[in-house]
Amino acid sequence: MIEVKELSKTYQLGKVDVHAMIDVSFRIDAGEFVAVMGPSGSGKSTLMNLLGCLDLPSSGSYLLESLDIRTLSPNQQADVRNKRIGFVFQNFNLLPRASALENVELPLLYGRVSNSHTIAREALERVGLAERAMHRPNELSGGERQRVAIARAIVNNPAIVLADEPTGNLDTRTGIEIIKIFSRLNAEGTTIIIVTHERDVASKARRIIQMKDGRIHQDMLAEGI
Amino acid sequence: MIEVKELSKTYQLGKVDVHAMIDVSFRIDAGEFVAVMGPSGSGKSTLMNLLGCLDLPSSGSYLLESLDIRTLSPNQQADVRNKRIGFVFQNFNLLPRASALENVELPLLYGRVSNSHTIAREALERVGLAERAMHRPNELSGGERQRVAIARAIVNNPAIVLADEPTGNLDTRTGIEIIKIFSRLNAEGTTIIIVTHERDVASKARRIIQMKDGRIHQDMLAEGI
Ligand SMILES: Nc1ncnc2c1ncn2[C@@H]1O[C@H](COP(=O)(O)OP(=O)(O)OP(=O)(O)O)[C@@H](O)[C@H]1O
Ligand SMILES: Nc1ncnc2c1ncn2[C@@H]1O[C@H](COP(=O)(O)OP(=O)(O)OP(=O)(O)O)[C@@H](O)[C@H]1O
Ligand SMILES: [Mg+2]
Ligand SMILES: [Mg+2]
Repeated sequence: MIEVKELSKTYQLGKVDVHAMIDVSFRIDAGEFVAVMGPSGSGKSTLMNLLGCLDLPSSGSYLLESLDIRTLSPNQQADVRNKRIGFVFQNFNLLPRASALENVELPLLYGRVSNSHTIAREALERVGLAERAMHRPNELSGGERQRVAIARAIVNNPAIVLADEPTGNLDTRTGIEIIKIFSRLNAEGTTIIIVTHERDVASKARRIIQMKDGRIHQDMLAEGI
Repeated sequence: MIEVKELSKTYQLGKVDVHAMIDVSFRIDAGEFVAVMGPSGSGKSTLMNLLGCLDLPSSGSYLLESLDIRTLSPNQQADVRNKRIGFVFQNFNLLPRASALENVELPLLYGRVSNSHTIAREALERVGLAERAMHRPNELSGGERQRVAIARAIVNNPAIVLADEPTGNLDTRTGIEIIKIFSRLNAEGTTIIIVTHERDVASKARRIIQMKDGRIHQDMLAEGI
């Protein structure tokens, strides 16, 4: 499903090299539920952006369903992203001038799915935002924006959901509702990779990858954590 | 210190009225440490924006250190904000084209404090970001941006710190470091009001105000919570 080998990402900032990710290797099979944890600045979002084909590595290889991502053209990468991957950004990344409903509908329009309005509305209902469908992002609370981003990530029934800190702005009860959605999707076969710093979210995963200073510090099955 | 009476905020959205906050009344004395909790969308940020003089209520009164905020001109409100209040925004609200150091330095320049460069650098060190001073917000991780916003809020030694979900993007250990900073400021006499959904953050407060559907649901001293 997902196989990364010695994947690295270095940012050049003026004369300084920032090694955000160094020699990351692992394999994730279809249907796994993986939590990625680690200190602030340890490289979790950098890893998620690479797995989501939103950024290219500085070195190393990334095979997604046996496709070598580096051989794909930008259009082909966009196609993989739209058809196979649902991405929940740490900063939500919503279109500011579109309503919650239009934001959620976007992946369906890109993929030319019919009946997109109804499907988008159902995804908003699932995250508890039926009453906020016409609000724009700046007319929503922080946690409501986060939930619009979650609805948009799952609306197209992706094979893989990559969620970067999806409950950071949610109260415990709303957070539990969201994790139930991910658990149900996983029970139906969706691969879930979720960055979190919250123990009770990580406890739903069956495997925990710990990052530290840009490297994998630990990669363990979740029993006994 | 802070006294609000029947404070309400209603947003007009097309033909619909959204009652984000309804008849909120309480008093917070100087030196208190208060946690504000409640479900996503319950009115916490709306309350914080009103207390931080960033927005005007639809009705009700707000006395800050016996000053009726509604009688102040916009310039006087900006002056109160800069001199008395440190605000940590839920979405950080950093200047995108300024470095971390320049963002933290801004309140000192506004207040014409000399030696602002050194003071700003110390605040960044306190939140663990000495090595990221020259990075712009889009060259920082989510939790690093959040910590820049925290450093900016405390740099001017405000009488009151209003922090809206300051640990939502931080791992547990980094979050504990941040809460220690707030506890130390509170021990020195700073009034702290913090929105959080994390139990271990709220446990450091001595009083918890629970919101629900725009109203105060419970306002209790923290023993026994
Ligand atoms: N500009 C606006 N126009 C219309 N409705 C708004 C606006 N801003 C906020 N709201 C609504 O007011 C309600 C309260 O918002 P608020 O941001 O105060 O909630 P919150 O308690 O901070 O939530 P969260 O924990 O998700 O951050 C929400 O349901 C939101 O949709
Ligand atoms: N565009 C960039 N230019 C330079 N440095 C960057 C850039 N983006 C990220 N970094 C640095 O790379 C490191 C890893 O960032 P990343 O966003 O992956 O961390 P993270 O684990 O997601 O942290 P958090 O938990 O705070 O969100 C950080 O120290 C950050 O400062
Ligand atoms: Mg991150
Ligand atoms: Mg809020």
